Amino acid sequence: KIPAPTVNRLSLYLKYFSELTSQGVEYISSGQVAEKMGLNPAQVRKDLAYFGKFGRRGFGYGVEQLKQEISKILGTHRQWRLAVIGTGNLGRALLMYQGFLSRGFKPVAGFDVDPDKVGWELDGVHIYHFDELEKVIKSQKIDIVIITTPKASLDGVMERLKGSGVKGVLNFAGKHLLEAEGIAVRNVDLAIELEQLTFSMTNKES
Amino acid sequence: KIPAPTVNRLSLYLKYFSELTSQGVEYISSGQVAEKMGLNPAQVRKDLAYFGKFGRRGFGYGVEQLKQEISKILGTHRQWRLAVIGTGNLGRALLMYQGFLSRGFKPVAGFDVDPDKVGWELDGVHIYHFDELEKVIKSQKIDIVIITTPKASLDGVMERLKGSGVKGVLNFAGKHLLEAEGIAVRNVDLAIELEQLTFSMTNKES
Ligand SMILES: NC(=O)c1ccc[n+]([C@@H]2O[C@H](COP(=O)([O-])OP(=O)(O)OC[C@H]3O[C@@H](n4cnc5c(N)ncnc54)[C@H](O)[C@@H]3O)[C@@H](O)[C@H]2O)c1
Ligand SMILES: NC(=O)c1ccc[n+]([C@@H]2O[C@H](COP(=O)([O-])OP(=O)(O)OC[C@H]3O[C@@H](n4cnc5c(N)ncnc54)[C@H](O)[C@@H]3O)[C@@H](O)[C@H]2O)c1
Repeated sequence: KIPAPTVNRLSLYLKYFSELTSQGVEYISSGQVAEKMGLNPAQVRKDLAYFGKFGRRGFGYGVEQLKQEISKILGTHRQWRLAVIGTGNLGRALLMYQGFLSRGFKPVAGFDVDPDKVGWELDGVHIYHFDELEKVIKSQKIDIVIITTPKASLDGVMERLKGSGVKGVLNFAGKHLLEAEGIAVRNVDLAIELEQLTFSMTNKES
Repeated sequence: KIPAPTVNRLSLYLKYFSELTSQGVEYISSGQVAEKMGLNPAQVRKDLAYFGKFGRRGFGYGVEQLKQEISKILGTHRQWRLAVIGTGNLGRALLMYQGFLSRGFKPVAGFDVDPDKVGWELDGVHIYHFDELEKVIKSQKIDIVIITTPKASLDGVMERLKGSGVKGVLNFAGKHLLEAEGIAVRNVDLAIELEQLTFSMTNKES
């Protein structure tokens, strides 16, 4: 079982190794990885040992092999089909974010209740009325939903998602959700990113 | 020195303890905290020990004292003044996010180069032209800047921030920034949140 702090770092390693591949770098040492990412080299070696030893004496670790191993563990070796519920400011920014597509997360639908938004297309993604949720989740084979509605709508949205076939929810709507009936949930609160920033500003460790 | 994984959890503890205070709860045990947050009770006790023992035998930990201690460590016991550079979809969603204000992060200015956006007000926050950056950072005493411009504008924006008096940057613009001349930097990539979600969907641990 991989510990949670290591899982958090896997995404950062994957982002770095993907950059290296696009620069044509084939091998890398744990020391180089540690320096680039501001980590302790022993921690990097311990993390990489969780998914097999690819290091070659004198060469270091094979970047392509590491990338493939990490992708399998994170589940990003396949494409996931995404929908956004609540296509206001935040929802629109996420529907159009290129960083999702390059990691295999493909936005395929948006949902809203505002008549001024329903029926439009954003970057080729159609905005449906929330009433069509179950029908579109099935026809578009949607795996993951991002919720960017007001907090007051969250409970109603979650009720409709149960039994819809959706397997994961990324929740921005401001109330902490726990896992529901086989749907994995991750809650995002960007205020936490600011608190982590003020921690390094206050402790001058950055 | 507090280890990074503990610092990550401090924000989650603070959010939980703030909810408890609003519900009038005065004491809590490490077991209750562990259950609510899906952590191991020994881990919770270890984390809380980093900032002093407030547990009273038979009562548990004083919630208000814990909140104050954590806030001092994270730097959220004071108010921070925020600006957003790039007031498009993402920038506007962050300028208006109530979750910032409730933790002491007060949006006071926006900046953009688009003539259709400059001069407007969002929730009482004025959108200035980017040319006025240095002047407004000084007059509005801005501590932290959130960057939500396109990736191509990032280097130009960072050049202007050096020497402007800003102490921290939260960067969404898609290119990894390292700390620059005394400015603490934190990079946010929401694709990482999706990867962490697919990790728990793939490993059914959630
Ligand atoms: N977690 C974070 O870090 C974070 C950051 C910024 C904003 N937010 C939150 O995200 C939400 C969206 O913010 P915004 O600035 O985009 O607001 P917004 O008002 O621009 O967008 C909300 C959208 O949701 C739609 N909506 C309302 N009820 C709905 C329902 N039942 N089904 C489908 N759509 C529905 C509205 O019509 C609107 O288009 C807010 O709750 C805000 O607090 C969270
Ligand atoms: N990191 C993440 O997780 C994440 C998620 C979503 C979007 N994004 C990124 O955030 C950025 C904004 O996304 P959006 O959907 O809001 O785009 P947008 O086009 O709606 O907004 C960009 C804004 O920046 C302004 N701008 C351009 N150059 C500027 C400059 N030099 N100074 C000031 N303002 C300037 C534009 O006029 C526009 O208003 C994009 O780079 C996008 O890729 C990142």
